[in-house]
Amino acid sequence: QPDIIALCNQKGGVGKTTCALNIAAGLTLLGKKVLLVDFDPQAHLTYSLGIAAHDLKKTVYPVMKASLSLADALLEHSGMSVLPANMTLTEMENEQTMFSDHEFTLKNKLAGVRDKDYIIIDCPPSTGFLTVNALACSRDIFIPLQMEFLALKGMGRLMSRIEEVQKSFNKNLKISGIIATRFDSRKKLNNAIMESISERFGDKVFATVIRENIVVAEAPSFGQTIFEYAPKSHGAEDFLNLCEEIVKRK
Amino acid sequence: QPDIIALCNQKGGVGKTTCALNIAAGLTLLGKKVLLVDFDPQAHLTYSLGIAAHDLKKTVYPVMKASLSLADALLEHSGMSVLPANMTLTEMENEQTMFSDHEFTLKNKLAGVRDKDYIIIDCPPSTGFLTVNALACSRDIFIPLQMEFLALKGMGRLMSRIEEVQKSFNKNLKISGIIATRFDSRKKLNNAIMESISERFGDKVFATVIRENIVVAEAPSFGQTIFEYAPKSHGAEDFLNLCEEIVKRK
Ligand SMILES: Nc1ncnc2c1ncn2[C@@H]1O[C@H](COP(=O)(O)OP(=O)(O)OP(=O)(O)O)[C@@H](O)[C@H]1O
Ligand SMILES: Nc1ncnc2c1ncn2[C@@H]1O[C@H](COP(=O)(O)OP(=O)(O)OP(=O)(O)O)[C@@H](O)[C@H]1O
Ligand SMILES: [Mg+2]
Ligand SMILES: [Mg+2]
Repeated sequence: QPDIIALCNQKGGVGKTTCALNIAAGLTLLGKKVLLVDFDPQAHLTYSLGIAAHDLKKTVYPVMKASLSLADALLEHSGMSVLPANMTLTEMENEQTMFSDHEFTLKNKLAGVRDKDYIIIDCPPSTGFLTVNALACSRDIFIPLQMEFLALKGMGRLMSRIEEVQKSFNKNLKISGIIATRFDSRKKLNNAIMESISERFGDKVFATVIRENIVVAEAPSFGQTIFEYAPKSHGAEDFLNLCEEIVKRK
Repeated sequence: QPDIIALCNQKGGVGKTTCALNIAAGLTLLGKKVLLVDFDPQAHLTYSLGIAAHDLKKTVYPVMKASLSLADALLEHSGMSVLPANMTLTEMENEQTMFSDHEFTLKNKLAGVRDKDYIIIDCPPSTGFLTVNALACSRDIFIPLQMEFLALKGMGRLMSRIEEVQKSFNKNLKISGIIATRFDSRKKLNNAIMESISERFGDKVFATVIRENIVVAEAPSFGQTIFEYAPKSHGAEDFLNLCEEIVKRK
C-alpha cells in the first residue's frame, strides 16, 4: 500500500506546490516509485512541470467524476507519474453534493494504486472540500510553513480541520511533519518564529530546513524539478536531505 | 462617494493583505479618510492589526447577514476605520444562495458609507464568491504580483473573472493597477518577470515597486502598520510613494 502524503496549509504561498514537486522528485532520486497528484484548480504543480494545464482534457477532475480512469489521465514526467489538474477541478468544489462519495471520492479513486511507494498530493490554499478529500485519504500530512507572523496564526485553524477529519473520516490521519520553508537564517523573524514552532510541535518539525534559494523559484519557468535545474544548489541539497529524513521516519 | 479598491489575486502569499493594510495606512498619512475591510475568513488583516479575530462577535459576517449594522462593527485603528473578519465569514461562501443579494451583498452594505475617501477591501486567495462580491462593488482593482513564474500563470484566470464580473454586474470595474511586491532587484527572475508584465500591462503597472524588506513582515507581529513600526525603512518609503501615485492617478 502506498504511503499517501498530503501537502496542506490554507495560508497562501508557503511552498506547498514547491514541496510537493521536489519531495516527489527527491524520493524518485532515492529509488522510490511516486505518483504526484495536483489537487489545486490553479494547477501550479502542473504548470511547474511545463505542462499546459488549460489545454488538457484528461485531468484529475474527469477521474473524480469517474468519466476517465486514473491510468488514462497519468503523464510521465521526470521519472514520476503525474495526475495533472486544471480549472475544471473547481467544479468538484461547486458540485459537492453531486459526488455521492463526498469526502471519499479521492480516496476511492486512489484505492486501486498498488505499484507506487508514495502518493504525494498538492492541496489548494484553503481548508475546503478539496483539502478535506485529500485529508480523508492521506496517512501523513506535511505542513510547509514560512516562518513569519501569519504562519503561527493559521496553524490553529488547520489543526482543527485535521482533527475534525481524523474523528469523522480517517482515524489513521496524523500530522507527520512540519517543513520550514524559504528559511533565511539571517532573519531574526525566521529564527524567532522557528523557535515558537519547535517549542509547540517538537519532533514533528523536520530537522531539514528548506532554505530560501532563488533557483527553487526559477526551476518552474523551465518546467524542471530542482534536481534537474540546479543539482548542486542548496535547494537541491535541502530537498534531498528532507527526502532522506522522510524515508528514515517510516 | 468613496473610491472603492479591492486587492485581488487568487495566488497565495503575494502581498494582498500587506498591501491592503499599508496602502490604507499610507493614504491615511496623506490626509485621506479610509475604511479598511477584511474580506478573508482567514482574517490575516485583522490579526496583523493586533486584533484577536477569533474572539470577535462583531465582524463583517453579521454585517453581511444584516444582523448587525456596519457602524456597530467598526473598530478604529491607526487612524482608520476597520471592518474586521474571522472564520464565520466562511459561512457566506457556504450559504451563497441564502444571500438574496448574492453578488451585491457587500455592495449594498457599503452603499451607506459617505464620510470616507477610500474603502480598501482585502480579498482571499481565490476567485470565488467573496472575491466576486468585492469585484461587484469596486471601482478599482489593484493586483499585487510577486515577480515569479506562477505570477504570470495566474493572471489569465484572474483577468477572465474580472471580465465576467465587468460584463454581468459592474460596468465601472477596471484593473487600475498592478503592484510589484517583494521585489529584489538583485534577482534575475524578478527583473525578467517584471519585464514581461510591463510589456503586457504597460502603464497599469505602478511605477512604485514594493521592495522585499524584512520589517514589512515583522510589523504584523506587533500589530503595527509599516509607518508605525519602521517609518524610516524602505518598506515605509515604498508604500508612501505608492500612495502618492494612487492619489495622483485619480
Ligand atoms: N525555498 C525557496 N526558495 C525560493 N523560492 C521559493 C522557495 N520555496 C518556494 N518558493 C517560491 O515561492 C512562491 C510560493 O511557493 P508555492 O507556489 O510553492 O506556494 P504554495 O503554498 O503552493 O502557494 P499557493 O497557496 O498559491 O498554492 C513560488 O514562486 C515559489 O517558486
Ligand atoms: N515587501 C515585503 N517584504 C517582506 N515581506 C513581505 C513583503 N510583503 C509581504 N511580505 C510577507 O509575505 C507574506 C505573504 O504576504 P501576505 O500575507 O500579505 O500575502 P497575501 O496575498 O495576503 O496571502 P494570502 O493569499 O494567504 O491572503 C507575509 O508573511 C508578509 O508579511
Ligand atoms: Mg500551490
Ligand atoms: Mg491575505
